[in-house]
Amino acid sequence: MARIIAIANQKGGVGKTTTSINLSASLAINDQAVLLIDMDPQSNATSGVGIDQKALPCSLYDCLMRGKPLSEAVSQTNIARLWIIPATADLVGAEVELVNVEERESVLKKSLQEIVGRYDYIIIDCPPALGFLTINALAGAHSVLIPVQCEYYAMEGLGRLMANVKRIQDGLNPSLVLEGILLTMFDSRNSLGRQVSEEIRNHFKEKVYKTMIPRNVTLAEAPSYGKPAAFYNAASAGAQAYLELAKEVLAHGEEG
Amino acid sequence: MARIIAIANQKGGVGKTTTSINLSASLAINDQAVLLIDMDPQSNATSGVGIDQKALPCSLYDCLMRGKPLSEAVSQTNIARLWIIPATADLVGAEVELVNVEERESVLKKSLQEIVGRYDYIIIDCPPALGFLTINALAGAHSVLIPVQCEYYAMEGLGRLMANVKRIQDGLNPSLVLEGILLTMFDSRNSLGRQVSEEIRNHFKEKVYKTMIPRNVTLAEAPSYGKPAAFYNAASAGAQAYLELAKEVLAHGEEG
Ligand SMILES: Nc1ncnc2c1ncn2[C@@H]1O[C@H](COP(=O)(O)OP(=O)(O)OP(=O)(O)O)[C@@H](O)[C@H]1O
Ligand SMILES: Nc1ncnc2c1ncn2[C@@H]1O[C@H](COP(=O)(O)OP(=O)(O)OP(=O)(O)O)[C@@H](O)[C@H]1O
Ligand SMILES: [Mg+2]
Ligand SMILES: [Mg+2]
Repeated sequence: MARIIAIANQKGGVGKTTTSINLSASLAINDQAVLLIDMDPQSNATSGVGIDQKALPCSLYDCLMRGKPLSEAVSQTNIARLWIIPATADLVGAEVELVNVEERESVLKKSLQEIVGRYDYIIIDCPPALGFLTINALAGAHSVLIPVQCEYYAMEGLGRLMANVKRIQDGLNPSLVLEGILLTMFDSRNSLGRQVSEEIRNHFKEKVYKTMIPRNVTLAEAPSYGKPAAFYNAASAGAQAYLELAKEVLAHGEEG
Repeated sequence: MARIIAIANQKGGVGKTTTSINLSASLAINDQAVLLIDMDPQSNATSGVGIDQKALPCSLYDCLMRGKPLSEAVSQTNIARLWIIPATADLVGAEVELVNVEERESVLKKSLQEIVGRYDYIIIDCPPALGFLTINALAGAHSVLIPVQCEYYAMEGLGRLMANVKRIQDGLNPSLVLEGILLTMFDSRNSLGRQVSEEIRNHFKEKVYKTMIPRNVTLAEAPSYGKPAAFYNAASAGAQAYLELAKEVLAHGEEG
């Protein structure tokens, strides 16, 4: 039975995709069978692992809107034990078309049943919004991992995101838990980063991962080569931080 | 007659809000009467100019969904010649509720008629999505200014954004023009920034502003004081860059 983790935050540019790709790859390096689902029509996770989204027989959109089985949308990546369900441009239509669909929030949850037994982890990259694509991910996931940039606007939005997670827990998915809050793009040279990270740790305490992801240019360069950081420059501080995070996520899973 | 400029890009965290606030303030410093409209439910532009969104008699949501006049949602800021229509949390509902409304894409366009004569510039901050809030902004604006972070994913998304702008030009708003592409968070120390900015300038040529916004910690710190950078640390590279940008936008307007 796979652990299904949604990577979500409605604030843009906080490191959702970078976390989805690099956590998935780091879990695969730790001998886990991992499926990465790209639920963002921008399809950054898809290009970040080197997949050409145009060449696919069946897309995630077909699965959500036409009832095709998710297993038909799965593609191999060139990384051992890492598979992906890529995003295609038609996915942007699903956000609007789902509005008038029966049980529109649980479409993904139902289709995940078919494949949940084949993987150890399923990681879902979400778009920067609280629309039906993100709501479907939160309704179908066992837990949610929230990346937060160590800056003012990202911190300000955290309260509203937690209120929305609680609404999902009270309704669509009572078993949804907080996997953890991940501090990203941390730059110890500036006081803003230190202040924000301290404030978040004081407020959310043990819910914040010990691992912090530093601002590190390898993490910004790797996507242009279609590779996770560990396969582009394994010794970099960015790649090492995500390998550390994977160890924390694995350890947390054992308690689960 | 105000020039109405939408600040849009579906990629998250590229500097839309930072540009909306600091361009608006810089135009006000140059003796222009400016209205900033916060069309993003995250309400970052609202808190970035120090407005408490809870204390408002009439919200942008009331104007879009209940036909209230926009003039009733305008608030004073503590910056001369800068007014704001703040975002409130109920705005997130508009994204879904607009789906089943008559002429759902032109709701803002119609309500702007009432106030367009009172300002020199109207700047609209958009959320990181191509949903109905952003489409309403593009349908109601005279031009669109596109901030692009000098990184791989932001550059990759530019093509799709331009295709969407063209669709709006072919349909909802034939008079919509590209105000310009603004390179943001430029860090001359890393080769990725230089490569991406060169590639964008080669491709879009004179459509790219001469002014580049450097990565500058003042721009990240100022929002926590509820002030535009020019009112927090006017000598900073960030504040100076936006003052330069305002001059380019003003000069472009004269040609208009
Ligand atoms: N720790 C880091 N250090 C340096 N750059 C980073 C780091 N994490 C992410 N980046 C870069 O910052 C930008 C934003 O990250 P990313 O795209 O992963 O965020 P996101 O939350 O997925 O954005 P969106 O809201 O658009 O989905 C990208 O260009 C990425 O390469
Ligand atoms: N030139 C800059 N230098 C340093 N930090 C910056 C710069 N521009 C923006 N920032 C910071 O980067 C983060 C993202 O910027 P901003 O919120 O303006 O982007 P956005 O496109 O409006 O994001 P969203 O997609 O969530 O609406 C913010 O924390 C902001 O303070
Ligand atoms: Mg992303
Ligand atoms: Mg913004």
